[in-house]
Amino acid sequence: MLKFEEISPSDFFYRNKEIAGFENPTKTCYTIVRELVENSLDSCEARRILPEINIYVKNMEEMGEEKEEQKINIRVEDNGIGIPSDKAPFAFGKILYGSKFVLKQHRGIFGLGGKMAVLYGQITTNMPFKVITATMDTKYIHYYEMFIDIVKNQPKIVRYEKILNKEMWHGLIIDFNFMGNYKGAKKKIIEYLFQTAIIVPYMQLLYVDFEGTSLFFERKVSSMPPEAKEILLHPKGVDLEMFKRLIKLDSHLPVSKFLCKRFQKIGIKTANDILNLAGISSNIKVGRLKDEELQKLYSVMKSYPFKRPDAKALSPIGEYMKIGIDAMFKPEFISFDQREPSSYEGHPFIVETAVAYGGRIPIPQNNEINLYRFANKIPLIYDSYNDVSMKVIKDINWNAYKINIYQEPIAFFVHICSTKIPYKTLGKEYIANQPEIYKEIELSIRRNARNLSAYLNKKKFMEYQKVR
Amino acid sequence: MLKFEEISPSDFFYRNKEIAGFENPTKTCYTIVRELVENSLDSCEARRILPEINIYVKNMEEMGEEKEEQKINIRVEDNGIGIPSDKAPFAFGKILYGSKFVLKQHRGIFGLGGKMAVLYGQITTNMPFKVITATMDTKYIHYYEMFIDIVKNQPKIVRYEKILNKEMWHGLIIDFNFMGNYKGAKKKIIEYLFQTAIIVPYMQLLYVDFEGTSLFFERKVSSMPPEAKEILLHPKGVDLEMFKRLIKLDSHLPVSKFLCKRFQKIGIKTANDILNLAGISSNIKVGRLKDEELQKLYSVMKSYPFKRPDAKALSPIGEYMKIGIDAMFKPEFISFDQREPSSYEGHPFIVETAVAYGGRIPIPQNNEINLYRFANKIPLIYDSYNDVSMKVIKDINWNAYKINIYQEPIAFFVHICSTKIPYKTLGKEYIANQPEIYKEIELSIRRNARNLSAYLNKKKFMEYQKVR
Ligand SMILES: Nc1ncnc2c1ncn2[C@@H]1O[C@H](COP(=O)(O)OP(=O)(O)OP(=O)(O)O)[C@@H](O)[C@H]1O
Ligand SMILES: Nc1ncnc2c1ncn2[C@@H]1O[C@H](COP(=O)(O)OP(=O)(O)OP(=O)(O)O)[C@@H](O)[C@H]1O
Ligand SMILES: [Mg+2]
Ligand SMILES: [Mg+2]
Repeated sequence: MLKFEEISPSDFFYRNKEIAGFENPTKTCYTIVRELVENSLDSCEARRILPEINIYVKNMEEMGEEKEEQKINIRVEDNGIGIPSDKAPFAFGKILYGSKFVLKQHRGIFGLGGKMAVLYGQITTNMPFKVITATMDTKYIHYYEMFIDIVKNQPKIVRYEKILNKEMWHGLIIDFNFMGNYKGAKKKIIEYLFQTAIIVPYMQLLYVDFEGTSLFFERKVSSMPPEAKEILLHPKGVDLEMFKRLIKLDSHLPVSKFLCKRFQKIGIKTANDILNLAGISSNIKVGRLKDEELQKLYSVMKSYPFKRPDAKALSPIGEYMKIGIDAMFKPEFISFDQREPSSYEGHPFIVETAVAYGGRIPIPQNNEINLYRFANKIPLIYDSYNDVSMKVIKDINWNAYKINIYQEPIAFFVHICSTKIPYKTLGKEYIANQPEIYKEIELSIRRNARNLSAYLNKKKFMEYQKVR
Repeated sequence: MLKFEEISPSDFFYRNKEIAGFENPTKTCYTIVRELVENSLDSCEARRILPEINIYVKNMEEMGEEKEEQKINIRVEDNGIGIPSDKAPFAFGKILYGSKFVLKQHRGIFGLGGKMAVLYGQITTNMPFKVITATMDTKYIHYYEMFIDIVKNQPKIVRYEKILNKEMWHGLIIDFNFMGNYKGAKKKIIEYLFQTAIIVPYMQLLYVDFEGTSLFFERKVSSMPPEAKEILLHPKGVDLEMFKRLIKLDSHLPVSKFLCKRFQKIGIKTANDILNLAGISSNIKVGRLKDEELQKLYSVMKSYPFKRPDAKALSPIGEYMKIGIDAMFKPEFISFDQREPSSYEGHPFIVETAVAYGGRIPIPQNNEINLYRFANKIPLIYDSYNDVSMKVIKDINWNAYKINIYQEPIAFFVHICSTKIPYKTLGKEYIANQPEIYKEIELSIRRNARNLSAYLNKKKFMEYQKVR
């Protein structure tokens, strides 16, 4: 008799932690730092607080113990908005719980990252993790020592203290131990922090490890981009399930009002136009639509030429990409392009790319390509080969631009920002081959390629002139 | 005020379906076929039934409609053990529910695949899926038409019928519609079926699509490997969380009896040896161990030289790999190697590799490598670049063997079977860079490389002799 059972989400991710970026002690080290830094940056940006982040990595092994896998302590402190004390245990103790399931651009998306980090510490060291937090303008700082109950997917608090918040501090400190291979991960961790500092120039970050490394990324600008606003879904590409779910929330509204309320880029005029094409009266209550009417409405909306989405939920890098590339490589040429907002499955997104040439850019080795990828202002350091950006670059016929991308000092930079980045993996290593996103990256890269081609032609012509 | 919420596992996978292999309409088509075929094979192997699987793919669009994304109907029929009627709605209607969370080798592992397939159909067509099933020797066939309630993660039955099972049929039929790009996926689907037929020679499979393709893979052998047995965890690499979970199940047992009961390769002698090293009395009830005692015991077990794991839970391909490679390529040379069972994190695994040369093996293009990968008898067709096998092959210095793997007609074959394959992705595209598995693949590939090198030397020597 086969044993049928249901497992909790925490049990699922405990059993399959490779799926979340925890595949070996080296990668784990990197993933833990990444998840915690991204949480801190999201927290500061949520209220336009200039981020101040401190990261401390300590070796917890006894002196003289030089092993590949060591007991490490990590402590990340930020000055963000903290977590309300009743929510804090769940924020780190309940998998698939968080504040980022709304339609807005953040780094967080899954409700998983912070939990996986502390879970890994728990299963490798049997020690509780500490969360110390205070929200803005609150009287107390809350100190929690916890475990995750993996079978039941809920926090287990082993110690709690309420401390008077005399200095009106706000933010979050997370502190826990885990077994990891820090030496193997260090280079990539530093690369990640370095690239983050470039595209988040308003961040200040201190990084201190137990090998004597102390990095201070100072703030380069004191202004922050406008806060990303929560927005409505764009109607293009919304699937039937989401459609039906939204209808349930507003079943008493007349269908025309429902369309205006729940989607961006639909005003009363557009709504009536759509309903005309679908043969549906605009006054009928949307919850009363029959199945065939729903299908007809859905199929009309699928091919309706809606205006481009509102970008106010998005926070692109913009000109800072050029400034950052210049600081990194001092190239002789940079072409930067930011696309108009587009959307896929209802989610607005903006693609920004740059192509740079010369300066300190190295000529690629081993058939590789210098590709720097970013998503929602997170640098993606692993697995570029399968990323949609890499596919675009490899699919382009570069002969048409008279550029040999494998043998010239060229670097590509791609940033995608969206209310949902279609990551292929839960470790956020690379982005799936999503058709609309592929198209936008291709159009943007091609524009930069034309500019580079023109520059190189002109350069060759000038040199030819000199020679004559 | 930030909105904190918990989402259900079904809502999580609905929102993040790219994570599960549903990243675009082409890949989706492939993933759906894969998930259903793997479920059918698991079902037949569960009771050593010679598999008979029929797959029908129909075009549901109106005539003359040639679109890239079409409404497709898929129907997969098998003669497996079916699902008991009270469990069937949850097997396809509740995410993270299944019968494969036990310690045995199956293709299924996540409790997700079948659900994701029907979920995709539901969100793209708004139509219910059909499951028709009967278990062995039962009077009735059960017919269900269902949806998944994505918010609540439970099935919604819209129609049920009980039919007299006059012909004592057993097995399962799954039938549903989805929007997909079949033309784009066809080649990879057929490749997948073709490779499956090679390593599962006792399977009979019929595949009929709407483009006139009709493939019949006939059974090559009528004997099946022994049924995989459910086994105990191997003590090497078991983490503290699992350790504590097992203790909870047997807290009243004396610790020596607990060790013997819950782990393979621990008899009473080994148990007492371990407890001696840990300074723990063998009669103390395991639930009564203090935290420091637990840590000491765990750390002793971590470095204890246990015997290799029991392989009776595993079902390697064995000699059939050579037969299959020969049928595929007619190479002039094949070297096959099956490693002894090893384990990682308590899970036993066996690596089998082969290296073949010449015959119909093509010389690789574009810096690629001919690598065929399999895991628990599933062919892995996508994303080889990041797979642990590919890493092993690229990390080896082939000059030492005087072999140029990029310019000679060489093909590599790697099969890993385990009670848990450490997939890097939920779409089971490739395997994570897990250190113990990496080592075993490397040792096995190197053994075959030495054999190939010897053969090529001898061949060159013979040709040299002829020339003189
Ligand atoms: N440093 C922090 N400051 C404030 N809130 C935080 C911090 N870290 C985590 N949180 C809160 O805890 C929640 C859960 O964090 P977690 O990293 O597990 O998921 P997430 O960030 O929502 O998504 P993802 O899995 O993609 O990272 C967040 O949504 C946020 O509300
Ligand atoms: N064709 C089938 N015959 C018999 N049982 C089946 C069949 N298909 C699915 N099942 C049952 O339904 C359960 C759920 O299947 P599902 O594919 O969702 O998950 P899984 O196979 O357990 O894991 P994975 O997500 O890795 O495929 C299985 O564990 C099995 O018990
Ligand atoms: Mg997070
Ligand atoms: Mg399955």
